[in-house]
Amino acid sequence: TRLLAKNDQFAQQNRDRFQACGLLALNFLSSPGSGKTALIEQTAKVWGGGAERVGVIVGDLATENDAQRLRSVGAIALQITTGSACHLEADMVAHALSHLDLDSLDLMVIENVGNLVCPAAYDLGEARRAVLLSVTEGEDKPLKYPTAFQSADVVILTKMDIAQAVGFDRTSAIDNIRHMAPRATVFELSVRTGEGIDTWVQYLQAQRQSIN
Amino acid sequence: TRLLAKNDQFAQQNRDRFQACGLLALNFLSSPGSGKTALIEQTAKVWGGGAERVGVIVGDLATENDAQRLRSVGAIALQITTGSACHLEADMVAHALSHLDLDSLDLMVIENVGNLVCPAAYDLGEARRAVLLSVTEGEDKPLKYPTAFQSADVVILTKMDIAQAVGFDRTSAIDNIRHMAPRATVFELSVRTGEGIDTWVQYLQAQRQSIN
Ligand SMILES: Nc1nc2c(ncn2[C@@H]2O[C@H](COP(=O)(O)OP(=O)(O)OP(=O)(O)O)[C@@H](O)[C@H]2O)c(=O)[nH]1
Ligand SMILES: Nc1nc2c(ncn2[C@@H]2O[C@H](COP(=O)(O)OP(=O)(O)OP(=O)(O)O)[C@@H](O)[C@H]2O)c(=O)[nH]1
Ligand SMILES: [Mg+2]
Ligand SMILES: [Mg+2]
Ligand SMILES: [Zn+2]
Ligand SMILES: [Zn+2]
Repeated sequence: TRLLAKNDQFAQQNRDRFQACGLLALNFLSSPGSGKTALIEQTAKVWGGGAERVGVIVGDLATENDAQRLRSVGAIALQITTGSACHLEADMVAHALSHLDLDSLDLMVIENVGNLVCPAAYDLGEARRAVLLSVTEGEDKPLKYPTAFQSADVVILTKMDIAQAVGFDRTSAIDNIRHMAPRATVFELSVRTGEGIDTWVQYLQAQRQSIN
Repeated sequence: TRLLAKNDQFAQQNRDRFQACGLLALNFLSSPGSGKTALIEQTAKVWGGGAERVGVIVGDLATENDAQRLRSVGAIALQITTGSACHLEADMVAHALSHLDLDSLDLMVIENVGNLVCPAAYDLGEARRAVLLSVTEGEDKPLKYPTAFQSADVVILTKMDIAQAVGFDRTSAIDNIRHMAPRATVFELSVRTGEGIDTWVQYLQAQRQSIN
């Protein structure tokens, strides 16, 4: 709890910085391979004002793969390789921010380490926390990973293009999400087909207006 | 490290117990929703001698869902709900073993908490550690989650039935697995179609012979 108090100090510092720069900051949490990087890539590609207005801080145990993917669509991406830490903490984000020119950005996405457990406990200073769940993972995941889903402001159902192929039970998934995160805004989308992407981007633009 | 030394004491105790009972013990690690429970269900259903010879210890943050699924195919399943712990530890497994009649079992599967990071560091006393990777998660996951894959005795590619639908690059995935786990035995299977299940079960039966 002492460590969490320390984390929260850095989180508030980050939050203040984002607000001072009129920057909408998101924290993306999900299992490995749910499509976080793919969605951030797509968001940057269609962002009014251009991909270079989208900053990304990506956490992974190893590799620069995600940051490289994001740079190749024109986003400003900084990779944090944690070695063994299974989640990002606010002090890591604070340090990363010092390497970025925040005034040149509209949107900051923090892609957390792929993990539906540990990242949930750490406020990074984000304005909105999005938990992603792909249609391939199983409808009961919101019940089985409560801390993540209970902490969500937004829940994003990803890979909707293969929902039918895997026999996805949408009603059951949405019920479980509503049960764990009754006040969360839910999006259903596919990076592959583009379904739901406009709705998602419009939401981000509206959020950005309201923080400014 | 002191905590890990304590874990390893319990792990060795578990390992000794398994060997004394001629019981093949497996530790299943993967992301949430990669198909651990589904594969254990299927393994139990086709196990020579019957599902009731298969014991399972399942770890989850919350719910009894996985243990219930396993019981409904006739396996002997014990659920550990960890609350917040993001991985199973050897002492939890030791405690669970005290509730099971090990002499009545041939196979013990420990289904770890869905998490490709933290569980890797904890020896539970298993004879074989299997890391599961579904074709939907992305071919670079073995590189991005090194501790899990480097610790694997077995790597199982799951959900092969939808490999084509998601454009799975099998060569790239296998290369990455070989890079991180050169001595691991690799299986490719689908619970949905049954592809590769016989090969997997034959491997288990052979492993069980060799520990007896
Ligand atoms: N069918 C389909 N596949 C998708 C979609 N979005 C992403 N994928 C695939 O899902 C896999 C994982 O995508 P990533 O973007 O790497 O997922 P991630 O959540 O960033 O993974 P980590 O950062 O390792 O936790 C890749 O093979 C993607 O091509 C989608 O909308 N539809
Ligand atoms: N298409 C297809 N889907 C599968 C297969 N195996 C499992 N699934 C589906 O994948 C989803 C997750 O399966 P689970 O068995 O719950 O996965 P898990 O790894 O035990 O999940 P956690 O215990 O929560 O980490 C479910 O919707 C399953 O029906 C398969 O071989 N093919
Ligand atoms: Mg990623
Ligand atoms: Mg399971
Ligand atoms: Zn952690
Ligand atoms: Zn952990």
